[in-house]
Amino acid sequence: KLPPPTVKRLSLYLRAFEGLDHRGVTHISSKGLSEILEIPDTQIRKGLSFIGKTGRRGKGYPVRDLIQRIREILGLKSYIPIILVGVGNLGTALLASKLMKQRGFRIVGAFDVDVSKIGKKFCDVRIQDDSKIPEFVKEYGIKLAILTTPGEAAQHTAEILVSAGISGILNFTPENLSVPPYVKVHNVDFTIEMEFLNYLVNSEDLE
Amino acid sequence: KLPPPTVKRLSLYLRAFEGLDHRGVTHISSKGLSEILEIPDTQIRKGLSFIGKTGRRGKGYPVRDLIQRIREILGLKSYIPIILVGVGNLGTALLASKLMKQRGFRIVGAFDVDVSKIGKKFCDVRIQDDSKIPEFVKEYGIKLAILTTPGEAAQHTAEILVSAGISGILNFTPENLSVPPYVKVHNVDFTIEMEFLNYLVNSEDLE
Ligand SMILES: NC(=O)c1ccc[n+]([C@@H]2O[C@H](COP(=O)([O-])OP(=O)(O)OC[C@H]3O[C@@H](n4cnc5c(N)ncnc54)[C@H](O)[C@@H]3O)[C@@H](O)[C@H]2O)c1
Ligand SMILES: NC(=O)c1ccc[n+]([C@@H]2O[C@H](COP(=O)([O-])OP(=O)(O)OC[C@H]3O[C@@H](n4cnc5c(N)ncnc54)[C@H](O)[C@@H]3O)[C@@H](O)[C@H]2O)c1
Repeated sequence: KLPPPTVKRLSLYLRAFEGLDHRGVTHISSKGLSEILEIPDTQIRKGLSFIGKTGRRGKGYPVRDLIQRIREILGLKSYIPIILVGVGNLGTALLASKLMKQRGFRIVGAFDVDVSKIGKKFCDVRIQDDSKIPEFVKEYGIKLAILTTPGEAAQHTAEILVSAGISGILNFTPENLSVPPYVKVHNVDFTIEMEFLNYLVNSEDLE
Repeated sequence: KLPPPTVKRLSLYLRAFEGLDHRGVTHISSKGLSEILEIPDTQIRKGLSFIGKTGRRGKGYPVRDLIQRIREILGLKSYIPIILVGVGNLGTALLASKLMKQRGFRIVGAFDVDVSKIGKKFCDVRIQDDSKIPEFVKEYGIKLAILTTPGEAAQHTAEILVSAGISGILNFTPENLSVPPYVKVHNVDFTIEMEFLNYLVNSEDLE
């Protein structure tokens, strides 16, 4: 299994390769990739050899080949149906985001407990009550869920998702979820990104 | 300068140490930390020796000492005033988030162009028009800004922030911002986190 930074870097390489493919570029050197991603040339070559790819002398890496290989490793398909629970400010922003759709993740179901929201349609998705989660997950074979409820509802909702058959939860709440070992939880915390930005700005000041 | 994964890992170590300090724990072994963070023991010891810290035999790492050292490296203070531009769904969720406040980042100014929002107060912050950004940034010495406008407004708004004196932008928009080299931009993209979760779930299925 690859370490998290490597997996996330592969996601970034994939975006770069897709951008090149979109512009009709068939091969790219590690130096060219290095300029696009602002990652050192050596690190790029190391990362790509890690997944069994080496550039062809004088030609570089074959773009479409790399796209296919990376998508394979990340388990990406052109259509991965997911659900979202907690249609508040954050949930709504994620529902509306085209970025996820472009990556193949389609939010096909959204759930809440607020009666003023249930039954309303948003971005082609009708909001349903949490009680509908088990039948929906079973019917559509959903494996992944986004959790954007308030912290106090997080554990309880996670348990509904787990017993419904969800295998992976993208957790935006501040709660550390308690789930069986076969369920993967990935916590998202923007403050880590804010601390990283703060570090960049501070270390610039110190130079 | 430390590589990004190392900086982000330091943020995670910091949270673990603060949690221990909160519970009155004065020392922790790398093994104990390894269990809390679910990161291998060896990686923890390597990461902490990187910042000049080694555990005391039989006692482990001194918690408060490490908290101070990591905060120093990350440039964290108990009060870092920041501003947010684009008070929509995502902006509102960030404004309301207690997590950032706990980390010392206080959103003290919020800006939008929607006349129905300007003048309204939200989470102790009064929303102002973008034209007020330069004077506000100057008056309060703001260095960091969160950008949560639609993609089409992103570059234009970034330029306002840069000329106002902002040194770092946490960019949530899908646009790649064009800024002078002394301005740091950190792009946040949840789809990278979604792809990582998808990878975890898929590689579990393959086992
Ligand atoms: N990851 C981060 O860095 C970050 C940033 C901001 C907010 N957050 C977190 O994201 C979550 C959502 O934030 P928000 O600002 O959108 O909150 P919000 O209050 O606007 O939205 C919460 C939504 O969840 C619904 N809800 C409540 N209980 C529910 C349940 N049992 N089942 C389904 N839905 C339920 C509410 O009706 C509401 O629609 C919070 O936990 C917040 O702390 C995280
Ligand atoms: N990083 C991610 O993974 C992710 C996820 C979801 C959304 N997003 C992005 O976050 C951004 C906000 O999303 P949202 O759903 O909150 O959108 P939204 O439409 O709800 O909010 C946008 C806000 O920006 C304001 N605005 C427009 N032009 C402005 C300007 N020139 N100056 C200041 N404010 C301005 C609008 O009036 C509105 O209040 C979008 O760019 C979206 O693509 C990113």
